[in-house]
Amino acid sequence: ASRAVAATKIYGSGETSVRALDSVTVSFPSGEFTAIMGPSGSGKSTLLHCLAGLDDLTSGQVFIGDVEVTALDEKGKTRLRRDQVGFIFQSYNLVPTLTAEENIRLPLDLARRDADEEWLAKIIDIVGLGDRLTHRPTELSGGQQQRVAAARAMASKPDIVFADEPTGNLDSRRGSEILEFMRTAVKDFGQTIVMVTHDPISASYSDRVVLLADGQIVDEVRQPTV
Amino acid sequence: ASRAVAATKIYGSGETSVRALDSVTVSFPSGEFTAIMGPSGSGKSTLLHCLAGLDDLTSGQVFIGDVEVTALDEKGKTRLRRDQVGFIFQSYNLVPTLTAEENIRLPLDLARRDADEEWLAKIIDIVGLGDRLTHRPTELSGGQQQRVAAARAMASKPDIVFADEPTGNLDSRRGSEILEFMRTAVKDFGQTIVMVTHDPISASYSDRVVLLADGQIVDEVRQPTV
Ligand SMILES: Nc1ncnc2c1ncn2[C@@H]1O[C@H](COP(=O)(O)OP(=O)(O)OP(=O)(O)O)[C@@H](O)[C@H]1O
Ligand SMILES: Nc1ncnc2c1ncn2[C@@H]1O[C@H](COP(=O)(O)OP(=O)(O)OP(=O)(O)O)[C@@H](O)[C@H]1O
Ligand SMILES: [Mg+2]
Ligand SMILES: [Mg+2]
Repeated sequence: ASRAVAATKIYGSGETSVRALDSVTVSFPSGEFTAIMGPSGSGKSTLLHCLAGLDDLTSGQVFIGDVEVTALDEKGKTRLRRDQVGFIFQSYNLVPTLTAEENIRLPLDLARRDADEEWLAKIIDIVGLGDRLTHRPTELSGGQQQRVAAARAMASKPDIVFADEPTGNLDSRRGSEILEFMRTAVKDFGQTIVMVTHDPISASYSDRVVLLADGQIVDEVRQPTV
Repeated sequence: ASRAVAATKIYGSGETSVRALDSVTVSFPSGEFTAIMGPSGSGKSTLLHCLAGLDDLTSGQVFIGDVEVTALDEKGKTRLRRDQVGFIFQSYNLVPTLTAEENIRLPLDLARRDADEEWLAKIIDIVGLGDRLTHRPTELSGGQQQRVAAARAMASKPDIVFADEPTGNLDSRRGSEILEFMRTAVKDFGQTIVMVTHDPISASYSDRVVLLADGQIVDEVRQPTV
């Protein structure tokens, strides 16, 4: 589970300051698949980064489970993310010098945890990267890079996965296979998923949609249908 | 106008070689808006890069207007792109040290051409970046960066625009405004646009859709409707 309490994030100061998050209070219950939608620039990526402790709030609090992320130091946040969080970045953030497979296994290596090889094989199969595993990011298509990022986030079977527009560069068949897998991970393994998306069809895989505009939560829809 | 004749592109060699384009012959008539669709990894970005002379073919030819791109040297290709081509990259390729506005004006500066200030103001208005112009890419949201890339490609009013998934990170309203503007540029100014997209709704703005799979053209649809 994860939640934000009166979370505010202001970039810059004075005349050019941007209120990216404006006193956002929202919770993402354990074992639920929540989608976050809203216009470009409305604060979705900022919210996700702050929830995962990748960015600091100007004021307010963020929790993962019972741990107050905003009260941890850098070391504490790094350890928390390593042990409990998977993150799919909007711009992937793959390591250019590692192969696709090395990128996917990286969270396990960093946490010095053994891979659940069966789980890993399943993820790699779902994202359909079989024959591209030995290639580096520059030798992969945009959608293949996005799939590496998705597989990496799921590799260590984290308690919570934050996904920033995970299907934006995928054709609808690939995208739905990955979303279906995420839905299964939530229903069968109790994983918590918080996914930012612009696509209403992707959002329909979630249990609930939260709508953001100008850094504020403006609406919520339970069990959306398309 | 642009066309490819028996265009083949093979990455690597031997056992690990990838036939990204397999004898592709296709033309993109002047003053038309053509969409290219196909599964992730099917060769769409490769085709676009080869059409613009950003990447070399293994065999076959590519033309922009009557000029055979594949027969030019690096200097010739650079000059051709500078004077006639706009390109929206799947990963944007913005200059991190320049502001949004400087990035948008870059093609004009490189071509030492005066901006059509009215056209530029119109583009900036359509892509909705008004208050973010003085910010650098790292201070922009994913969708805002994509919009800077789109504005930059249109800034010099090029004869032909190659757009690689230009609306993937945009909400549907923003996306449709940009697509509507592109459609107007084609109808009113005779611009040629070749757009890769995964989204059927985006494809419906085009005059014709070309379908790619495993590096080959497999189908074509005139005036698609959704
Ligand atoms: N430098 C490279 N070396 C080896 N293989 C490459 C290289 N660049 C691309 N490829 C491969 O060529 C194939 C086509 O890539 P391309 O980027 O054209 O696909 P695409 O249709 O644009 O996919 P997407 O929809 O995911 O963006 C892919 O299988 C990709 O892995
Ligand atoms: N480092 C920064 N400095 C200044 N402003 C920033 C910075 N990072 C983000 N912003 C601004 O904060 C606002 C919210 O950005 P954010 O990335 O959260 O939007 P988003 O909802 O994810 O948009 P998109 O759908 O385009 O990805 C935007 O207006 C953006 O320009
Ligand atoms: Mg974002
Ligand atoms: Mg591509």
